[in-house]
Amino acid sequence: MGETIAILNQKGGCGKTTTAVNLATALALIGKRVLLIDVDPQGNATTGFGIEKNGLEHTIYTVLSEKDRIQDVVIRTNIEGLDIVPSNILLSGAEVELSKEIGREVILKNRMGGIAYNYDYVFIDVPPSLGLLTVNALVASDSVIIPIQAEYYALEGMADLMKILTLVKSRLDSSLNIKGILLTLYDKRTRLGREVYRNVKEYFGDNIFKTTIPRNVTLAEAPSHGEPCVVYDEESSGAIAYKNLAKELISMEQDV
Amino acid sequence: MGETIAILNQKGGCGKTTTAVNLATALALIGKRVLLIDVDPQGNATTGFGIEKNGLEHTIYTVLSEKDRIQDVVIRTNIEGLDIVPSNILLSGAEVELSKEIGREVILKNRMGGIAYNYDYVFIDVPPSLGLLTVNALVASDSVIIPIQAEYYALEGMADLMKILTLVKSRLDSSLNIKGILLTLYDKRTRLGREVYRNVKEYFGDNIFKTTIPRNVTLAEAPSHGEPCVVYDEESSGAIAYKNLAKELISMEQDV
Ligand SMILES: Nc1ncnc2c1ncn2[C@@H]1O[C@H](COP(=O)(O)OP(=O)(O)OP(=O)(O)O)[C@@H](O)[C@H]1O
Ligand SMILES: Nc1ncnc2c1ncn2[C@@H]1O[C@H](COP(=O)(O)OP(=O)(O)OP(=O)(O)O)[C@@H](O)[C@H]1O
Ligand SMILES: [Mg+2]
Ligand SMILES: [Mg+2]
Repeated sequence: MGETIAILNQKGGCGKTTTAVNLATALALIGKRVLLIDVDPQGNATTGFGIEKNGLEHTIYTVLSEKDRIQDVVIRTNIEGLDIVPSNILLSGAEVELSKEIGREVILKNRMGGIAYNYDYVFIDVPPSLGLLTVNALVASDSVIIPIQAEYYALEGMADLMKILTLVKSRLDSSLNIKGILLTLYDKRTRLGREVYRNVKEYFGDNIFKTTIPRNVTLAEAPSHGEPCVVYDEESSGAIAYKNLAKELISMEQDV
Repeated sequence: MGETIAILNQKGGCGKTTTAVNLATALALIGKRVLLIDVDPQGNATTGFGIEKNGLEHTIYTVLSEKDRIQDVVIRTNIEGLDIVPSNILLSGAEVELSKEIGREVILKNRMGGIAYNYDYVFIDVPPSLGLLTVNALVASDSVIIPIQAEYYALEGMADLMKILTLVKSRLDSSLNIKGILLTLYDKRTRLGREVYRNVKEYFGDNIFKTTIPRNVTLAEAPSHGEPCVVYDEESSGAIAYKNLAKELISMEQDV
């Protein structure tokens, strides 16, 4: 059964979607079967593969509201071995609608059923919040990757994030663990970047990926071409970094 | 009566807080009386002034939940003429609690009372979402400034953002208007930056501020020193840009 990994950080714009899209793609390119579930009403992960999300009738929203089974909503991306459950703005009603439901935090887990048996990895891209959609993603996941932008405000949110993880584990009887911390938009030449790195190291110890993601404009351009950067420009520093991250992730499985 | 301006964009990390903090400060330095209301549970605007937010008992949350009056929660910042209503993680319970209330979208407006009479400008920093806290900020505001990071994903969110503005105006009888679009993290040397600028210009026409905000690491460093960048390093390109924006904003008032 594939491991389900949520890409988590309530801080905006720290590279969750860019990580979900490029890490999922890099793993598929090495031959892994990968599913990416877009649980953000912004639908940026969906767009990152050139999928026109606005007219879609069958999305993560119709799965959560029990109009569709998840397997009927899965779309093949143009990357061999990589599937996606798409999202769009229809999902933004979900938090309020779901909040009245019994078992409102386990809805995604239940609707996923056994889908992880069809894949080596399932990634979940979440919105910049610690609200109900994010909690659903955490309950449905085995582990989390936490992208941290190497800047000051990124550090601030860490304590709140850790509190939510602890609450999900203790109250909802989950064995959720941190797969790793990923330094993103990391420029080791700046004092700010190095200082944040040091702070993160103190806070999380060895749980930091050796791979760090540099700022590389190609990562930001690729969505406008409808392709993940690791495919659009495989020689770019951003593509190389995410391919290294994929290898590092796979090597962690083998130690287990 | 001062104008109340929300800094709005559901896309994460596009510079809402950095704009709220530095624009408010630049106006105070020119002699305006300014209030900044932090309506984000992340509390980044509060931290941007070196305020220790975690222990605070009197915050925007206690105002919205009617435990405190807003005037009793206002704190002087270390900038002459600039006050703040602080926020912290306690606010993250608010969206769910408030969602059950009658008049749940007008709570902030009601709790602000006549406070705008004490200031020339009131700014509201909002979270990266189009949820209830953001809607409250919009209902309480006269206008919005929309920071747009000059990258592809920023364009995607525009249609959804405009839809929410239209709904707030029509259903909640508001005269909310767009003060201006602010290009942030803008590097005109990159093709991506120029392309996004062109797209934004097509979409919004002349409603774009002439001032644009460049990427400047000092803007990201300043919070770690507990000061807005326009005070911490007034010669930096980031400080100069926000001071120009303040002048541009004031010149717009005089045309009215
Ligand atoms: N390493 C990088 N180099 C250059 N640009 C990047 C990098 N990582 C992300 N970006 C760009 O920065 C912006 C924010 O990234 P992204 O959307 O992946 O973050 P996010 O955490 O998913 O944001 P949100 O909180 O809104 O979901 C996007 O325009 C993206 O293309
Ligand atoms: N012009 C700039 N140059 C360099 N860094 C910047 C600039 N503007 C913002 N930053 C940095 O980028 C990150 C995101 O900015 P900021 O927190 O202001 O965005 P935001 O829209 O308020 O994010 P959120 O959606 O999480 O509320 C922060 O680390 C900030 O210090
Ligand atoms: Mg995202
Ligand atoms: Mg902010």
